[in-house]
Amino acid sequence: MPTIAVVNQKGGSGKTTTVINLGAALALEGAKVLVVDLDPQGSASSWLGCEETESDRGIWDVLVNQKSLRSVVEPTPVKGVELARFSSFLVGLDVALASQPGKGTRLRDAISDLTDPGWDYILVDCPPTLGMATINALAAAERALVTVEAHVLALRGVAQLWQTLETVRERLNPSLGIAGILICRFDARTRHAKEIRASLVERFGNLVLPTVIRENVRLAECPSFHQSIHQYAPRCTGSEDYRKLAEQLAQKD
Amino acid sequence: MPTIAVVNQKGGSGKTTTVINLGAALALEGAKVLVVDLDPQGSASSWLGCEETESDRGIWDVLVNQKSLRSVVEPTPVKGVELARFSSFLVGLDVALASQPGKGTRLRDAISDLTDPGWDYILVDCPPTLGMATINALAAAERALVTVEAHVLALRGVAQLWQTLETVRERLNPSLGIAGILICRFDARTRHAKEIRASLVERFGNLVLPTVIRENVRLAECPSFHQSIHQYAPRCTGSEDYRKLAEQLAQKD
Ligand SMILES: Nc1ncnc2c1ncn2[C@@H]1O[C@H](COP(=O)(O)OP(=O)(O)OP(=O)(O)O)[C@@H](O)[C@H]1O
Ligand SMILES: Nc1ncnc2c1ncn2[C@@H]1O[C@H](COP(=O)(O)OP(=O)(O)OP(=O)(O)O)[C@@H](O)[C@H]1O
Ligand SMILES: [Mg+2]
Ligand SMILES: [Mg+2]
Repeated sequence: MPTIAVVNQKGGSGKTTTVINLGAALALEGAKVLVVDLDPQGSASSWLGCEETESDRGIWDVLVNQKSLRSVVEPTPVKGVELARFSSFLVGLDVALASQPGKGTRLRDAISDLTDPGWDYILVDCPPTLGMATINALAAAERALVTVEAHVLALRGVAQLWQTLETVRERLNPSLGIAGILICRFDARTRHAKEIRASLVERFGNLVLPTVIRENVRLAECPSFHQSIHQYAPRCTGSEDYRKLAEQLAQKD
Repeated sequence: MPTIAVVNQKGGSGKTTTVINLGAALALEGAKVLVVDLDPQGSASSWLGCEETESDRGIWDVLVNQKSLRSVVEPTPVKGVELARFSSFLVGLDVALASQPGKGTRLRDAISDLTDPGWDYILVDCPPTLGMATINALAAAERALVTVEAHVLALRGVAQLWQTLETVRERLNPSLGIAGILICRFDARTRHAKEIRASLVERFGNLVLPTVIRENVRLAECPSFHQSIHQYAPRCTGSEDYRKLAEQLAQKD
């Protein structure tokens, strides 16, 4: 069951927008998708209409108290997509796990403990840091999908991330692959975006996915309606781009 | 000596772009500005051409080993602006400070220890988290400047941040004020941006600064040249907006 970690410690690179809309596009093709929200901001959870409750701590209990993953999964308004909800407690995850055994593989253990998973894909939305949430996601993943905005400030993050991927491969997950580098919020009208895309291709070759996600305000609007882009505006470029991406990633499986 | 913490745990909200270009605009008016880079990504440091070195850990040594602030300050290519450089070690700051006394006020102590500071402003660039780096910045600041992109996904972060500001005010810094909510990457062509701005004004009133920073690709280009927007493209809207912001914030002092 392919688990994809959507990562980049650079903030605002398009991680949450990709998890929700790629997940929904895979579901349109008939796949069953689980979204795991590891971000203390809870953008993915709130997009899917699932706010935190007083009593249960969602994915936090799975990582810190080794509760079963299935016990925190809930349905969402996006057909074919289920969610393991965030908790604002995740802001203290690094300290909570600091002296715990197996702190880097809690999510992987929870996934492998599932007797009959029932999902075709697990997409993990990561926070904009390289702390224990992102480490757990990378240790559990078959592949990392790196989202990047085509701006020079974003290039630095990709180089730093590569070192982290290498470290996780050496210590926790030797088979961690790369699904690709996904350029988000691409504005083809600007020379700058084209130059940055060219320098990513020069440096990372065909790891840079041929599909880019174009800047499209519909993608910024749809979270308020707790819908994926395919429900909200199925004929816009945002929907087209994420459906193309889903086709591409599904082929690689 | 006014210290302003530029904060928002939502990634990509415009924190680094604001610290560098606001700082440079204040310097154009004759002020001496210190930029403190608390982000393990080091975007502000790399923008200013100051990469980390093998031997010294920049601001990390100030927060964790209580080294003097002045000992880590270096010049930058932007006239009137000096820098306390980041360190990639900052990624582990929460764990490093977890059991240390006064962990929330290390930066404030370092600033108050300065005999003759010599700066008119200290601008602190925060990472996209609500961990110990942001707590230290808020505990040291007279005012918090909250950067926001005018997208619905960003609204949630502002509400969460407000709770953190309240907690810091109660426990660490009773006089923490708000410099304002600064809308960044504003694209007036979209209805969505106008709607989000209106809902921010409805909720936060005149805390929303009248100056907005318009989307302008020049702002995304200038980091590659280690220049502020005022050096790179002094007649573009990005430079105009940040100079207007500087005038506005300087008046409030
Ligand atoms: N292709 C796109 N076109 C227009 N807006 C987009 C696009 N992709 C993302 N956005 C918007 O850009 C902002 C950043 O995207 P998003 O929040 O998904 O990034 P992120 O990497 O998850 O951020 P964080 O680091 O805070 O978790 C959001 O306001 C989102 O609505
Ligand atoms: N007004 C603007 N017009 C165009 N691009 C902008 C503008 N402000 C910021 N950007 C670009 O948007 C991206 C996010 O901005 P920036 O990195 O300053 O935000 P941040 O809050 O510091 O991000 P992080 O959460 O990763 O620290 C960057 O690629 C930057 O170049
Ligand atoms: Mg996100
Ligand atoms: Mg930044």
